[in-house]
Amino acid sequence: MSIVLAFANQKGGTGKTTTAVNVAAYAANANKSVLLVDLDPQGNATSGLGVGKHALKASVYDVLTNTATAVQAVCRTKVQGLDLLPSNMSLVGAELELVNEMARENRLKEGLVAARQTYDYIFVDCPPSLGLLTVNAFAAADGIIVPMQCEYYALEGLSQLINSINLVKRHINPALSIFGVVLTMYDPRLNLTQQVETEVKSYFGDKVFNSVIPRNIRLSEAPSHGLPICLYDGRSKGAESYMALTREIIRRGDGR
Amino acid sequence: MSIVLAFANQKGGTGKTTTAVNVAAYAANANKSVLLVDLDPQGNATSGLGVGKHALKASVYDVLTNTATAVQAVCRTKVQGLDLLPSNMSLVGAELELVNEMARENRLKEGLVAARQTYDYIFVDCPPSLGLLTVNAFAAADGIIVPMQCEYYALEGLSQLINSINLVKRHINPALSIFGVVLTMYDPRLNLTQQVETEVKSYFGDKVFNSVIPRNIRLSEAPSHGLPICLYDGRSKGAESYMALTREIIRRGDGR
Ligand SMILES: Nc1ncnc2c1ncn2[C@@H]1O[C@H](COP(=O)(O)OP(=O)(O)OP(=O)(O)O)[C@@H](O)[C@H]1O
Ligand SMILES: Nc1ncnc2c1ncn2[C@@H]1O[C@H](COP(=O)(O)OP(=O)(O)OP(=O)(O)O)[C@@H](O)[C@H]1O
Ligand SMILES: [Mg+2]
Ligand SMILES: [Mg+2]
Repeated sequence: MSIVLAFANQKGGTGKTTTAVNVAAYAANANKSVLLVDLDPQGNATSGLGVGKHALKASVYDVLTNTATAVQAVCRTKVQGLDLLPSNMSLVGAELELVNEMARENRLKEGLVAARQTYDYIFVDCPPSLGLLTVNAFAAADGIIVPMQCEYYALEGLSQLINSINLVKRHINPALSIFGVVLTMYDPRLNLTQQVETEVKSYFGDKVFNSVIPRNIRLSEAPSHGLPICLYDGRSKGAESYMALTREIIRRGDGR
Repeated sequence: MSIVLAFANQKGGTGKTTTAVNVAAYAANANKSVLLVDLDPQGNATSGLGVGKHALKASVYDVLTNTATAVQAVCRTKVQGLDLLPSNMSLVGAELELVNEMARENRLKEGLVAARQTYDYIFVDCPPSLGLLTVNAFAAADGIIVPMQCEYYALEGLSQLINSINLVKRHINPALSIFGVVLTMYDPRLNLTQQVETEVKSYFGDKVFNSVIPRNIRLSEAPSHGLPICLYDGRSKGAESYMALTREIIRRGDGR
């Protein structure tokens, strides 16, 4: 029985892609069969795993517009046990194209029905907005993981995010909930980090993961080599923190 | 005669808001009359200037949907000479609402006709996407300033950004061009910074501003006090770099 988790936060640059790619890789290392869906037109998760965007036979855009099945679009990655449903430039126009379609919010959910039988975990990397692509992810997901940068502007967006989640929960997907919140680019020496941590914990309580992700240059170098951190530098602080976070996610996921 | 510049990059977290707010404030300090338009549903530029979002008489949403004029929605800020066209939660739904409207791309341009007579500089802070809000900014603008984080994923998005600019230039606003590119969160000690700088300069040549913005904690603390850096800590490295950048922008703007 699979679990679908969306990595979402409309604030830009909070670490959604970095978290989705590295948690997916460590979950595969822990012998889970994992699918990562790149739902961002930027295609950062696709290139972060070293998959070329130009020679794809199909992409997540084709799945959303019903011109290919997920099985046809899925490709292997350099990580054993981790497959990718890739994204490319065609996704840029998808939101406008889907607006007047029937059941436009459920396209991803329908596209993943078969995949749910195959994978233990399906992770979805969302773009920095609350538009139709992210709503599709919310409709398909069992839970949402919110990567939360320890910065003031990141706090501001929380109430909009909660609003959007509640709207989808009420009208489209009653089972949707916040699976967890992870603090990223965490620097315990900074006041700002402590302020954000206190505020987030008072808002989300024990949904906040114990594992925090420190700022670590190796995490931002890895994508230029098309590698998740476990293959680029498995002994870095960034790698250790994502390994610990993944352990927590799987414990919660398996325990549901 | 005013000049309208949009701060845009669909990659999230590259410093669009931080650059728009601080350049607007320094331009006002240099005796220019300045309007900052917050076109992001997150409303970060609005709170970054200490303007409350709940008690607004009107916002940019009302201007886009023709229910208020820019003059009615504009408010003062703590910086002499800098006005703000604020944003709030209502903007979240604007993209879907505008999709089937007539001349949906030109709503902001029409809304700023009167403001162009009043201000020397009109700056527009864009959301991290290439949807209808950013297209509205491109249609209204004379030029685009691209804040570019010195990171691998930020490079990836350049070709999509150029594509979108060319589309708007061909179909809606033939005068549109890239006014300049500014390197943000610049750390000369990092390889990644040097790689990105070399690549960006080979792509954009002398459009790249000489002034670079270093990573500086005071820049990320200032918004929690609702202040631009010139009022929060005018002697910080972040303040000096934005003062220098603003001087370059005004020299290019006045010289057009
Ligand atoms: N813990 C970290 N330490 C250092 N750099 C990081 C860390 N996490 C992410 N980064 C870098 O910060 C930038 C933003 O991260 P990322 O792209 O993963 O965020 P995102 O939320 O997916 O952005 P977007 O909103 O554009 O989708 C990237 O360049 C990434 O390499
Ligand atoms: N030079 C800098 N040094 C340190 N922190 C910075 C710097 N520039 C921006 N920041 C911080 O990094 C985060 C991202 O910056 P900002 O919000 O301005 O980017 P953005 O491109 O507007 O993001 P979005 O894509 O969400 O609109 C913010 O928390 C900001 O305070
Ligand atoms: Mg991302
Ligand atoms: Mg912003």
